[in-house]
Amino acid sequence: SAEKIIFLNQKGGVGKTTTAVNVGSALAQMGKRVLLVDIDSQSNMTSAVSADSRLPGTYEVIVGQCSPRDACQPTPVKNLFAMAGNINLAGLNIELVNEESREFFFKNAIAPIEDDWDYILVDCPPSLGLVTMNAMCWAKYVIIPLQCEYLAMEGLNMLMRTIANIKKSLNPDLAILGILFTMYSKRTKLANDVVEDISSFFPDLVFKTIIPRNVRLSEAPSHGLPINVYDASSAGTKSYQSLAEEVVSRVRK
Amino acid sequence: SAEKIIFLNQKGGVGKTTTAVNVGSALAQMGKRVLLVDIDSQSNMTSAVSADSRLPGTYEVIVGQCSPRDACQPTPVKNLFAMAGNINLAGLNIELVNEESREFFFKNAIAPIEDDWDYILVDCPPSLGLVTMNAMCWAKYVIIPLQCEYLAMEGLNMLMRTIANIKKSLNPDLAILGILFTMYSKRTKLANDVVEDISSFFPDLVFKTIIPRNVRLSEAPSHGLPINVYDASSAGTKSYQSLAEEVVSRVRK
Ligand SMILES: Nc1ncnc2c1ncn2[C@@H]1O[C@H](COP(=O)(O)OP(=O)(O)OP(=O)(O)O)[C@@H](O)[C@H]1O
Ligand SMILES: Nc1ncnc2c1ncn2[C@@H]1O[C@H](COP(=O)(O)OP(=O)(O)OP(=O)(O)O)[C@@H](O)[C@H]1O
Ligand SMILES: [Mg+2]
Ligand SMILES: [Mg+2]
Repeated sequence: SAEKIIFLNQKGGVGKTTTAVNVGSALAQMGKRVLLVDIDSQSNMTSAVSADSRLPGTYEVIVGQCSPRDACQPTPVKNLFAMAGNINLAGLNIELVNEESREFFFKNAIAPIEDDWDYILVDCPPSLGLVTMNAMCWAKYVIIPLQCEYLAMEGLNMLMRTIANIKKSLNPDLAILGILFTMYSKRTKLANDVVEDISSFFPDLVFKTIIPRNVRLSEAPSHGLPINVYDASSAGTKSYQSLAEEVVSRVRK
Repeated sequence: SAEKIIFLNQKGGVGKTTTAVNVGSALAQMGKRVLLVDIDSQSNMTSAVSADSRLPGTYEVIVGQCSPRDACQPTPVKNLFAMAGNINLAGLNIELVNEESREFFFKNAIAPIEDDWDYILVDCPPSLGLVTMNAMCWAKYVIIPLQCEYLAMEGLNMLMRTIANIKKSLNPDLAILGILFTMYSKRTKLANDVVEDISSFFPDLVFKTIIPRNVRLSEAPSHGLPINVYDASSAGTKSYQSLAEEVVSRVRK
């Protein structure tokens, strides 16, 4: 059955989508069968892999209008498929709020296809609302992308508490696979301070791989391509490949 | 009565908070009486001006537990006050969903103090949910911070459509004061492409001021200070001062 990973941080713009797409593509390049699931109504992940957000996607699967199998679209990368996000996901918080088991709609809907994949990676929106709860109640592993900036640090404690609460009350299997520093620029004192502080608080959680600030990583989505296709020799490609190897070794433990 | 401005973009991490805080502080430095209102449950704006998110704030005012006057806290900057955000704002989407006039709670709650200020600036979360709707149904002006990156552009069309819809159905006074390019790095081809494209689509909306990527701007919040206090001579201070002057001249038209 698939390894189930979510990319989670309620802070905006910290690299969740960029990480989901490029870890997924690096894993696919290693020969893993990977499904990327976009659960963000802004559907950045969807366009970053040239998937079509007008076709039935994650929302339609969650509310039972489309079978999960039919919502898996191919991407430019062999072994990499995508379930599209669309604007309907924005209404889900309110649609589901009075439902029995409202946090388990995604888990139940995706169960039939979990054996078809080696990895299922879910890209979350910048919020801890009901949609993200659905992802957290399904997942086994959480990867927390963390921008090397002060404002990004503020939310980390709250995020850790939320994960602990979900683990206690709704999903005992949930575990933090790791904290990933993103958009790191080595000549910046603030970035180095952030890396040092977080590494000292959470020495076992922090990934060895640090993703550098790299303009090719921000260009790739405009071409609908993961970084390893857009620019195979870039620093962005190398670092996400190294991260994918760390992910593989951590899920095996 | 106060000029009523919101900092709006559903995309995360594009500089809404940094812009709200530093435009507010620059206006205060010009002698304007400025109230910063944090309507984001992550309360980044609150800590960026050393305000206390444990005191009654925007949530308590919205639900009528605290008078708006009592929720205005002083900041390190003369003439600059802040209404704090806190985690209770996260539940508001659901709390208000069945209320009569659910989009007008903020407008009604803040009305009593609008004559006390020259400017009221509201920092929004990265979403278009009910909390942000409350800000949009109260505001006169919208400032859209836009990161010079492809993924940030994707949401702009949807945001413009949402503003147009609100203007038509719920708040005819709503107007876009301008689009602001943030985190611009001039040697990046992508940044220049983004500025060119958006400027050609919306020539009258784009501010002349462009905020450069500037590490001092990302350090300032960790000291609880706006940029003009933290580092008065930095490029960040100069650009937000120039933006504040453009804002003053545009609201006068
Ligand atoms: N290492 C990097 N170097 C340069 N740019 C990057 C890097 N990682 C991400 N970006 C860019 O930064 C912006 C934010 O990244 P991204 O969209 O992945 O964050 P996010 O956490 O998914 O945001 P949101 O919370 O809005 O979903 C995007 O424009 C992206 O292309
Ligand atoms: N011009 C700039 N130069 C360098 N860093 C910046 C600049 N503007 C903002 N930042 C940093 O980028 C990050 C995102 O900025 P900010 O928090 O203001 O965005 P936001 O739109 O309010 O995010 P959210 O959607 O999560 O509320 C912060 O760490 C901030 O300090
Ligand atoms: Mg994203
Ligand atoms: Mg913010």
